[in-house]
Order: sequence, then C-alpha cells, then structure tokens
Amino acid sequence: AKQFLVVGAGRFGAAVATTLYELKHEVVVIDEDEEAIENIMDKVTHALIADATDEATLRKIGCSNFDAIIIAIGENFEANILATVAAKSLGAQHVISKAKDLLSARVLERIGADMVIRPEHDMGVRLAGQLSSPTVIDALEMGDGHEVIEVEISAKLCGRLAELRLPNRFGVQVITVSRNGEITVSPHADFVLQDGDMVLLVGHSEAIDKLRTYLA
Amino acid sequence: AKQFLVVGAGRFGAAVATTLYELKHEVVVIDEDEEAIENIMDKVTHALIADATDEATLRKIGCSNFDAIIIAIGENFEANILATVAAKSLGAQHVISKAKDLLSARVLERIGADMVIRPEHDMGVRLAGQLSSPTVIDALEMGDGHEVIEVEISAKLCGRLAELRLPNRFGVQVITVSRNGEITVSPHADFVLQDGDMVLLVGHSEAIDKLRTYLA
Ligand SMILES: Nc1ncnc2c1ncn2[C@@H]1O[C@H](COP(=O)(O)OP(=O)(O)OP(=O)(O)O)[C@@H](O)[C@H]1O
Ligand SMILES: Nc1ncnc2c1ncn2[C@@H]1O[C@H](COP(=O)(O)OP(=O)(O)OP(=O)(O)O)[C@@H](O)[C@H]1O
Repeated sequence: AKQFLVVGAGRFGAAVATTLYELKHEVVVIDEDEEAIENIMDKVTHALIADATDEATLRKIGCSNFDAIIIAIGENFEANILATVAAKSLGAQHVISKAKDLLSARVLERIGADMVIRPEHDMGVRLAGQLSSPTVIDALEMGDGHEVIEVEISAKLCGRLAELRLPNRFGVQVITVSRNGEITVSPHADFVLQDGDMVLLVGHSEAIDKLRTYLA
Repeated sequence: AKQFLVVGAGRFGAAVATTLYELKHEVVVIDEDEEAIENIMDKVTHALIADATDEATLRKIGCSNFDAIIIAIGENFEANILATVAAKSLGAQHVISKAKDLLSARVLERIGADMVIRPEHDMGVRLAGQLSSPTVIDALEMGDGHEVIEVEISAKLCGRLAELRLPNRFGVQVITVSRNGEITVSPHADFVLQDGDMVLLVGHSEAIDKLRTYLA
C-alpha cells in the first residue's frame, strides 16, 4: 500500500482520495472548508481542516513521506501555485496539480508540477476520441510507439485472417479475438473474423492510424 | 465523417467540439454566451448564439440529423434538463449529458440521457487507478468481461515464461512484449522477461485483479 496526500476535496480531489482509499492505500486529505472535510472524513485515513498555502502546516504533515501529492484546488489559482511550490520545496517526490485552463497549466508546469491535469478539457478530448470512431472502442498507447486498439468487426474486416493480410496491408497484427464471451489468443491464419467479434490489434502508431482511417 | 451538435461551449463542451472538428467531423455548437461563441467559431463548422432550452431553435437545427448530441451545460441544471428532454423528444439518436454531481447524474439518466459524464469525478477516479498501481501503466476493458493490462516488468515477474506459469497461477496470458522499441507478439514459452520490459497481458477481469493485487 502507498501513501497519498490530497489537497482540496472538491469533486475531482474527493474522487481521487476516496478511490485511492478503496484501493487500500493510506490517504490524507486537507481542505480549508469544514463542510468538505466533514463529507469526506469517514472515507479516507485522515481528513484535516487546514490552509494548504501555510508552509508550517505542510512541514508538519511531512510532504516527503508521500508517494504522490495531488493539489486539487481550481478556482483559487494563487493557492494552487503556493501549495505546489511549497510541496516541491519540502521534498515531495511526485506532485500532480489540477489546472482550470491552459494558461494555468503552463504556469504550473513551469514552477515544477510533475503532472498537470485539466479534468474538463481532458475528459472532453477523450469523449471526442470515443465518438469519432465507434468501431474503435478503446485504445492503449504503449510507451514505445506501439498502440493497441479494440475494434468491433464490421463488413470491412470480415473473413479469413490469411486473406485479410492485415500485417502486409496495414502493418498490424490481430492478438486476440473475443466472441460470445470466449477469447482466442493469437488466432491461427485460418481463423475467420465475423461481424460483431471484438478484436485487439497491435502495431506501430502510424500503422494503427492507417487502419483507423480505413475503418472510419 | 459524422455530424455532432454540442450545446454549451464551456471547457468540456469546447474540448469535445474542437477535437471532433480536428478529426474531420461536422460540428455545430450553440451557446447563449456571445463571447463563448466568438472564441470557438473558427474551430468548428458552425457556431450559433442561441438558448438551448428553446424548443423552436432545436427544431430548426434538426436534432434527428446528428449522430450524437452533447449537452455540456453544468451550473444551470434546469437548462441542462430542458435541453436533454427537448433533444430526445425531437428524435435525437444519442444524447450525452454532462452532470455536475451524482444527484444530477441520476436525474439525467432517468429523463432519457443515453450517457452521463461527470468530468471532474470521472477524471479523479481514472487518476486514482493510474496512481494505485504504477507497474500497471494502462488498462483496456473489453466488453465481454476480459481485460488487457500493460505492465512494466519488475523483479516479481522476471524469468522464463514457462517457469512463471502465469496462466496456471493467475489465469492470464502474455500477448506482447516490448523491449527497446521492438515488439514480440505471442512470445514462446522459452522467452525470458527482463526488468523494464513493457508487457500486455489478457485475462478475465477477476484474474487481472488477482495479478494487480500480487503486483501492488
Ligand atoms: N488554500 C487552500 N487550502 C486548502 N484547501 C483549499 C484552499 N483553497 C481552496 N481549497 C479547497 O479546494 C477545493 C477545490 O476547490 P475548487 O476551486 O477547485 O472547487 P471546485 O471547482 O468545486 O473543484 P472541482 O471542480 O474538483 O469540484 C475546495 O473544497 C476548497 O475549499
Ligand atoms: N440555456 C442555455 N443555452 C445555451 N447555452 C447555455 C445555456 N445555459 C448555459 N449555457 C452555456 O453552457 C456553457 C457551460 O456551462 P457551465 O455552467 O457548465 O460552465 P463551466 O462550468 O464553465 O463548464 P466547464 O466546466 O465545462 O468549463 C456556458 O458557456 C454557458 O453559456
């Protein structure tokens, strides 16, 4: 189990804190609003009413003991900046800050936040990706330039794998096929893809893009 | 290319609209705020100043012509409800509504929204999942109860696949291994996993959970 500090128990901060606690980690939450602390105190390890911009408070809590610190303050940008700077200077390994817009995100990156999240914007981009190609249900980018996509088979991809020649035409390989709850890993060249099969394909990101365009 | 209507050009709505337009779809945006429309009009197909609760306006735009309608109004819950109801009654195929909290989400589901998103909450849950098991870099849930996870190999999973016996011990199979930019699909039983390899594993969701607990 790991230890996390969450600063700000708004909708985003509270969701991070309670989910980490459900996953059996130790979670400390601070917020200057009494009501926010009352709502969360039985769902995390510790919840304290405190001002995150007060360096003495952060020093007492011990920033360097946490695997990550999440600064989930939105509207009060000055408080977000001060808390992020204080956490980094007190030795926090990994600081993740929420930004309310692109400009704030740029400033937070420059002052040392290890990761910056814009919940509304990032969620909007993710939804657009899902709506854009419904045949591509989900995708997973691997760190090395390869990508895996989950595709629901329609007429364009029905038939024997040997005849579809996906590696030659696109540079992608089928790694699993799932039909009626049964999964086949590394299907043979004689396997016949049918309408409605859920298939995982892997390839270089450019190859996957070529396939996405063909399917759109 | 598909057609989308986005109601409300706040941070979430604007991100959905501009991303769909960049992916070459037709996007119409309406918002009652002139400044929001000015900021977005050169990044989408059409942007109109209008009140989304006015049924005559929605009838003129033609709700049933869109592949999906995204109602991205947050604070003004009454407007969100009225726009969602009007869109469904005018024949919209797929209505996605943003909710500002759990209670609003429940109401929107009951009045007919096909999908409800809480950007701050949903992003918080997603971040917690990523922080909880850093060895599990990403995951993809397949519709049929199977899941694929991307794991960075550490001491707990080093060694020959035949000796690790992952299918017997956890019910999971290695489908790809990526090392220094080279990807191996369906590795042989003699393949030796090394520290730092990026590996994709597939299995039933319960089996993947067992592995996640072992790795945490
Ligand atoms: N200096 C501070 N110290 C501690 N907590 C703070 C400080 N400033 C703001 N907060 C808290 O941070 C929380 C989140 O603030 P924010 O302005 O992002 O609200 P929000 O928009 O409701 O957040 P969300 O969009 O995640 O729901 C609030 O509960 C607020 O009390
Ligand atoms: N009846 C309406 N008709 C059209 N647009 C509306 C209506 N009511 C609100 N809006 C618009 O919806 C947009 C989003 O409203 P919301 O209250 O969610 O703002 P927000 O919190 O800034 O959104 P986000 O969190 O996505 O940035 C605003 O630009 C607002 O002008």
